[in-house]
Amino acid sequence: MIQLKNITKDYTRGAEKVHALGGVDLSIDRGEFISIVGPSGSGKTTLLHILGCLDRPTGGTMTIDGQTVGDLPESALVRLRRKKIGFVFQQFHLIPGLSVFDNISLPLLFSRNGNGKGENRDRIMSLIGMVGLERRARHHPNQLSGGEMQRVAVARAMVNDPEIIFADEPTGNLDTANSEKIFRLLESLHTKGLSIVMVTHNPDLAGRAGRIVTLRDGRIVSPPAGRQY
Amino acid sequence: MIQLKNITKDYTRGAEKVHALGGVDLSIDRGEFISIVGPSGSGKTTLLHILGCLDRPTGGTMTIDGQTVGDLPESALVRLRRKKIGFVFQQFHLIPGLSVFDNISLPLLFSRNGNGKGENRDRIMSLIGMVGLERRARHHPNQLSGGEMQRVAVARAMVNDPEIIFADEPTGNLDTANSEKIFRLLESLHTKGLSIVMVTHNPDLAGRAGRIVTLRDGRIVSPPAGRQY
Ligand SMILES: Nc1ncnc2c1ncn2[C@@H]1O[C@H](COP(=O)(O)OP(=O)(O)OP(=O)(O)O)[C@@H](O)[C@H]1O
Ligand SMILES: Nc1ncnc2c1ncn2[C@@H]1O[C@H](COP(=O)(O)OP(=O)(O)OP(=O)(O)O)[C@@H](O)[C@H]1O
Ligand SMILES: [Mg+2]
Ligand SMILES: [Mg+2]
Repeated sequence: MIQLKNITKDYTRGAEKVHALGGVDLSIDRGEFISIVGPSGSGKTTLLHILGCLDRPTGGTMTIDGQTVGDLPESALVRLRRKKIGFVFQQFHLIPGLSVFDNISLPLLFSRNGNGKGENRDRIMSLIGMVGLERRARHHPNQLSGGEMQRVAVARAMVNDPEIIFADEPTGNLDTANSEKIFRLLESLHTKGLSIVMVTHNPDLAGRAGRIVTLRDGRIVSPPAGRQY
Repeated sequence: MIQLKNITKDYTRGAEKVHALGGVDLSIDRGEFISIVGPSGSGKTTLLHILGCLDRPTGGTMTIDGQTVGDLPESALVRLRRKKIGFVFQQFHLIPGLSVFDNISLPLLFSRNGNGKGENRDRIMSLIGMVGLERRARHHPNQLSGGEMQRVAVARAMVNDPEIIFADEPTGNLDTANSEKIFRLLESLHTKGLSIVMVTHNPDLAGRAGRIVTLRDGRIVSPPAGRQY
């Protein structure tokens, strides 16, 4: 489904260059559930944003279903992102002026059938219930706890029925019970056929994915036997 | 040192009232290391902000070293915050236009001896080393990973030699190794005499504090035997 070959990503700051990713090879098949682990600063968010077509690599090639992404025009990438990809950001990126309900329904503006939040009301309410935010549907982001904001971000990534969900630390601000709830939500979507790529610092959750990919200093490494990273 | 009696906090949204805290009694002695745990939305951040004099309760009384905080003028509270308290925010709140070094040194503008970052350069660099950010000192927040931003927030809370540190999920965005590093940093400050109040979703770290305070629906509860929450 997604193939990365020798992917590099450099950030240039004046004279200094940060090699965030240095030659990453990775294949993700349709229907996989992958966790990406590694120390803080090892390049997980950078890798996820490239996989989710939110950022372009500095070098290397990426193909999606056989098509080279580098050759695609921006408009085709945008269409991909909107219809096929759901993304949970590490910093949530909720819209301040909108309610929880409206934040979650935002991707529907771009949905396949063009239906807005009106026709999809039941589905949005059901997602809100699944992440445990029924009593916060009308709240704005600045009226939410850290974990509540995170759960809105998770619900928003699912509302458009994507084919693949990229989740950057979806439980980092959650207690054990809520982390379990969110993880099981991802598992149930996986059972329905979605591909899931989840960055996590939680070793237990990482171990419950189908496969663990370990990053260190911008490269994929094999974890030592018996240890995640 | 800090005494809370029947502390309540309500948020009013139009006709709706959210009872974030409902009658909290809590005593924190000088030199204690306390962890606050509880489900997402249970009121931990709200409680921490009241303890750290960043927010006023709706009802109840709070005393610090015998003095009733409600009677203090805003200027006295500001002085308290700047000289005695270090705070790690759940959402970091770093200043976008400033480097890591300058972000960490910000509280020094208000320090007891009035020394700025110039005289304190060695101390700031040492803190930067302790949180593992030596190669990121000149970066700006938008050039940092989630965990790197969190570590800047931790270092900033320590730079002013506070008497008490309030840390709201200081390891939520960190891998195991970095979480351990940050926790041991807090432990070493505790050994030197600082009081530490740490909100955490990490049961292992919570268990290594001197005492665990458990919140549920805005109230303090006793955890069932053998379980944190
Ligand atoms: N300005 C506000 N208006 C209305 N409700 C609010 C406001 N701020 C917070 N709340 C609500 O108060 C409750 C407690 O919030 P708080 O941030 O203290 O929770 P928390 O225990 O820190 O949660 P988390 O673990 O997710 O960070 C939450 O349910 C939240 O929705
Ligand atoms: N715009 C930028 N300019 C310079 N360096 C950057 C920029 N963005 C990220 N970096 C650096 O690239 C490295 C990788 O960042 P990334 O966000 O991918 O890490 P991460 O593995 O997600 O970390 P964490 O677990 O802390 O979230 C980090 O060391 C970071 O400082
Ligand atoms: Mg990251
Ligand atoms: Mg909180």
